[in-house]
Amino acid sequence: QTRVIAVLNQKGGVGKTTTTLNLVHGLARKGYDVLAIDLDPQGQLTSSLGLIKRDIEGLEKAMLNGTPLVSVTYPVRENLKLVPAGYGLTEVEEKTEGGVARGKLLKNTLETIKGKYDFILIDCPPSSGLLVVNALFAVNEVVIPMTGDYLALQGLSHLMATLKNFEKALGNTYKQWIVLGRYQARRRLAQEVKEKLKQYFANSMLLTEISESVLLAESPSFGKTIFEYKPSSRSAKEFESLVDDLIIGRTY
Amino acid sequence: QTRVIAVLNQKGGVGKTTTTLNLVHGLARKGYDVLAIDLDPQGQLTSSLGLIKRDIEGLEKAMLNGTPLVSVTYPVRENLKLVPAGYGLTEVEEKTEGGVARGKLLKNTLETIKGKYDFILIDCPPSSGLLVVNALFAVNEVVIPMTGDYLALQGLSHLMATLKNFEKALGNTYKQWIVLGRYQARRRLAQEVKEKLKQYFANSMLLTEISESVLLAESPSFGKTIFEYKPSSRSAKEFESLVDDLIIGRTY
Ligand SMILES: Nc1ncnc2c1ncn2[C@@H]1O[C@H](COP(=O)(O)OP(=O)(O)OP(=O)(O)O)[C@@H](O)[C@H]1O
Ligand SMILES: Nc1ncnc2c1ncn2[C@@H]1O[C@H](COP(=O)(O)OP(=O)(O)OP(=O)(O)O)[C@@H](O)[C@H]1O
Ligand SMILES: [Mg+2]
Ligand SMILES: [Mg+2]
Repeated sequence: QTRVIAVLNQKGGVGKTTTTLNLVHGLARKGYDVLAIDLDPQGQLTSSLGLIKRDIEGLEKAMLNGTPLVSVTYPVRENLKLVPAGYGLTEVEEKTEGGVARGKLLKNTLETIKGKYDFILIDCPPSSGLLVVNALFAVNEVVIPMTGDYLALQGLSHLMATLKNFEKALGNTYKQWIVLGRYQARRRLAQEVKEKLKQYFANSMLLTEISESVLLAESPSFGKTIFEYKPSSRSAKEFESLVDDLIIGRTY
Repeated sequence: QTRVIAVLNQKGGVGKTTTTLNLVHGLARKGYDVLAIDLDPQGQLTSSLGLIKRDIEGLEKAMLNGTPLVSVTYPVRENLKLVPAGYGLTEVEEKTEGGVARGKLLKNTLETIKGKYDFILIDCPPSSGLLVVNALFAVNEVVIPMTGDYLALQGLSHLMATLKNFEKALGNTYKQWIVLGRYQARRRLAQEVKEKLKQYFANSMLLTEISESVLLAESPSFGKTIFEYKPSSRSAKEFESLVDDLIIGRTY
């Protein structure tokens, strides 16, 4: 049974790509078969894993042109494959024909690889448009990166409303996992946000928080995950622990 | 002659809202007549200026329903008015009819208030969709908030390509102002990014950088700008100086 998970938050810069990058590699290192999907036209997950975006065909070929997903799937690490974001991914958002079917393009292409992986993680763009709608049709679980900021907390209530609407329309519910990242334990604001999260979302908050660390901002520039860049760092240990949280569903 | 400026970057969380919030108030405090426009369905500029989004009609009424812009314009500070983001703003992105005219909805509604303000600043969402296309049709200048991170630098080259395409299609050029924010002078990565920016974009980089400070993340929770929240802070002085940079076009 494949766990299909969208990493999403319409609030920008909260760590969606950084979280996806290090979770997919963390899971692969434990021996799970993992597929990472870059659903963001910015293509930052693709480049952070070391692929050059301009030279490859990507996910939009499978979503729009019927190309088999396997032919735009690239092995990037042991037990880890990636479906990159190609240049044409923005065209999915501009699709005006097709009604509801426009929202099921990703779901349909993922049907073709059913059961092939243990985990599929999808890095989403900072929006609520058609690409994110495609992710929400295709998954059962969502990982929600958050930061210890007021505007991120406000963005979270916006996201929760979006998820509720979707659950009503689809008639199913998402398992939600909140990840507190870029955390600065000495900041009062961050502590207040964390308290609020524990108060309202305790059952959804994964136990491990990811501390603010420049190492996490540096590793993508080398096309490396934190496990390759600084394997004995605190950041690598935190992501190792977060991977365990996600596997067993360890929350507050 | 009104200066009409979009604050944009499809990279999320780089400080678009924080920059717009404090620039519009900084300009108004110097006696300029300023209009702020919240073009982001998240409505964070609206709430940061102290308005409760759910109770008001917003920009989409003027863009989609022909409501006069003045009737969705609210005075929020001395010399500063705001056109808030209402709940229906996402509907603009979903508009499928109308071809190119869909991109000119904002430009057309701004024609009705021509010459009424000294500055108009538009806070944009983290995307390249129809809302941002509307901003690019409506303005002559763009303020581009950046952070000292590798992924933000990568996002900038994506944005520059978008701007070039737009300039070709429109047959005009945008005056570009880059603002380096959330700056941590002691981080080597931040210094490297700053060097790169100075190397490639010296004529576009406004002189004042905005340091990382929790005060800037706290002020929106009180519906206050930095000038109201901590008037004698370093952050307030930095924004005071950035306002001068923008007025006179002071770059590296
Ligand atoms: N724990 C951390 N410590 C320090 N920097 C971090 C951390 N997590 C993420 N970053 C940095 O913060 C910035 C935003 O993170 P990231 O790009 O992963 O967010 P995102 O939500 O994917 O952004 P977008 O909304 O643009 O897709 C990046 O420059 C990243 O390197
Ligand atoms: N100089 C700064 N120091 C500390 N925090 C900052 C600074 N500038 C912005 N922030 C915080 O960083 C986060 C991102 O900033 P902001 O929301 O303004 O970015 P944005 O580009 O508007 O995001 P989005 O892409 O979601 O619209 C916010 O929580 C904000 O409070
Ligand atoms: Mg991202
Ligand atoms: Mg914003």
